[in-house]
Amino acid sequence: GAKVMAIAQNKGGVGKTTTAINLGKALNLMGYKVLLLDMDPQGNLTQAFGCYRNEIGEGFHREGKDGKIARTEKQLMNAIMPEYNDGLLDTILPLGDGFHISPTDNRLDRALLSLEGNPMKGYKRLRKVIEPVKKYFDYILIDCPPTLGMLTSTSVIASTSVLFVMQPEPFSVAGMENLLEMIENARDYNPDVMVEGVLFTQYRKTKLHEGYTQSLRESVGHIRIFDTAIRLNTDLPEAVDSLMDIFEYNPKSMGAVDYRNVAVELAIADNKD
Amino acid sequence: GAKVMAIAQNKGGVGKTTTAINLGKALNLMGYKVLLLDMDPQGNLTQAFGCYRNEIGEGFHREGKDGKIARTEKQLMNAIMPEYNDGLLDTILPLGDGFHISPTDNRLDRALLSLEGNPMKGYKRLRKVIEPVKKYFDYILIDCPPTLGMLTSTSVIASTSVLFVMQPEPFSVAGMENLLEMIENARDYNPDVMVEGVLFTQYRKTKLHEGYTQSLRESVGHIRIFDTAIRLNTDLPEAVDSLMDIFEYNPKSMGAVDYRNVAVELAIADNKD
Ligand SMILES: Nc1ncnc2c1ncn2[C@@H]1O[C@H](COP(=O)(O)OP(=O)(O)OP(=O)(O)O)[C@@H](O)[C@H]1O
Ligand SMILES: Nc1ncnc2c1ncn2[C@@H]1O[C@H](COP(=O)(O)OP(=O)(O)OP(=O)(O)O)[C@@H](O)[C@H]1O
Ligand SMILES: [Mg+2]
Ligand SMILES: [Mg+2]
Repeated sequence: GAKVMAIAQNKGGVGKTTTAINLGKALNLMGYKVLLLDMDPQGNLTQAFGCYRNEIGEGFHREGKDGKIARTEKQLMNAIMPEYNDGLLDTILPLGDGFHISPTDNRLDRALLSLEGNPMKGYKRLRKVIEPVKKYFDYILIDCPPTLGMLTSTSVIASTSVLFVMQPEPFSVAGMENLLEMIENARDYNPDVMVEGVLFTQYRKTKLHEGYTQSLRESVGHIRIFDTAIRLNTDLPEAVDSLMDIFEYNPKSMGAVDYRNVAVELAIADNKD
Repeated sequence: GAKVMAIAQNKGGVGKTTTAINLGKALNLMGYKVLLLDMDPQGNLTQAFGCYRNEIGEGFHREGKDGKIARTEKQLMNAIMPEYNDGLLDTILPLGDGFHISPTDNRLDRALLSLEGNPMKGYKRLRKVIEPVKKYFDYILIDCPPTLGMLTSTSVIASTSVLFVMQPEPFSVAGMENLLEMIENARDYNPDVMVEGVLFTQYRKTKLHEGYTQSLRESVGHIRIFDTAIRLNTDLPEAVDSLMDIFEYNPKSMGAVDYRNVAVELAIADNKD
């Protein structure tokens, strides 16, 4: 079954969504079957792939390269509502060969309220919903919102590991402690959840960034830090603006090179051939 | 009394906290009395000014330039708890002459739960708490978290106006619609709340950024867009790393020039002499 990885960090704007888009695509280009889950009510991951809300109802639609429009009647919010039993597959749109997404919009806040209504069940809800579809994929990546509330908690509890995306700057580094504490608490519901490691993003060769990456590499011995740092690269937001992943937009860009290297590091560590 | 301004945006990492720090300081350097409220459980604004939690209890302490340590026994979370009646002044630490902060840490999440417990009261709570102290200040700036939940709602309802901090990139621009909708809903409790305007941050002279700033200037006729854009400037995170505002860290930097210009634009619009 799939490896499930939550992409998380309490600090906003560090590059969680950009990582879900491009690490997801890089793994897919290596031949893995990848599912992306948009667990952020902002719905940025959904927007980036050109998934649009249907005029009526709660589903989404997306035009493929071939001009054909794929459509769902439900979204991720529906699947995680406590009383919904039709499963996750109803919410999934194709992004390419072996590459899918379960899209979201701000109606996810409704599911948040009902999960918070019964926290014991809420914490385990996403794990329960993901279980039946794990066999169809190699990787399931979960894009988390910039909070440590129920949406991130239920995502971490559903995961095999948590990827810390981090800008090498004071506010983002300070956020790490809160996330580690939250993962510790999540172990009550998912004792096996691991920290995948720290991925530095929006990296620039300044004394500040070199200072933080250096000191973190020395101080968190027990946590893996990816060798690859994602450099600041304007091709990345430009790709989003063009409704493309970085490999479609500019395969020779620093962003494409960096995300491909991260995917290779990840796959090697997972010992997938 | 004071003009109260919420610094808000659902999108994470756009520069809300950086704006609270440096716009606050710039206004203070112009001679205005400024109070900063940290309404984000991450507590980045509190960290940036070197305010530390007391070993015991819920207050904070901070060492001034003169080496003297100022101390409080309560924090903002206490003041906004529904049953607390001692007021905001107990939570306030001095940052300089006519410059103060009400600090926060992740215990603010406790207040969030109790405000959500009774939303009708919760929405009006911060407005009620701020009212008695408005007479001591010219500006009260509220740093909001990257969500549109109760903490941002109660802040907007307590405010004279809302400053939209925005990175000229797809995800941030998309967040504007949600914020406008939330402000519309907040008018049920505060009919006079205005949109102060849009402040572009982390601006770089790329075709993407020029495209977004240009198209926004043309499309949102009814909303003011500040003439000044805050340019991407590594002095800003470096100042945070040195526990300084940008004027202390490097008064000749682009960050200092830009934030000073925004303060002037704001004060002129407010017709304060
Ligand atoms: N390596 C990079 N180089 C340049 N720009 C980047 C990079 N990574 C992300 N960005 C841009 O920075 C902004 C923040 O990134 P992103 O939205 O992916 O972060 P996030 O952590 O998902 O934010 P949120 O906390 O709001 O969910 C976006 O506009 C994105 O396009
Ligand atoms: N103009 C700028 N130039 C360079 N770096 C900046 C600029 N503005 C902010 N930053 C840096 O970008 C990061 C995000 O800024 P900041 O934390 O102020 O945003 P925020 O909107 O408050 O984030 P959150 O949504 O997490 O509250 C920080 O590391 C900050 O130091
Ligand atoms: Mg995101
Ligand atoms: Mg902030």
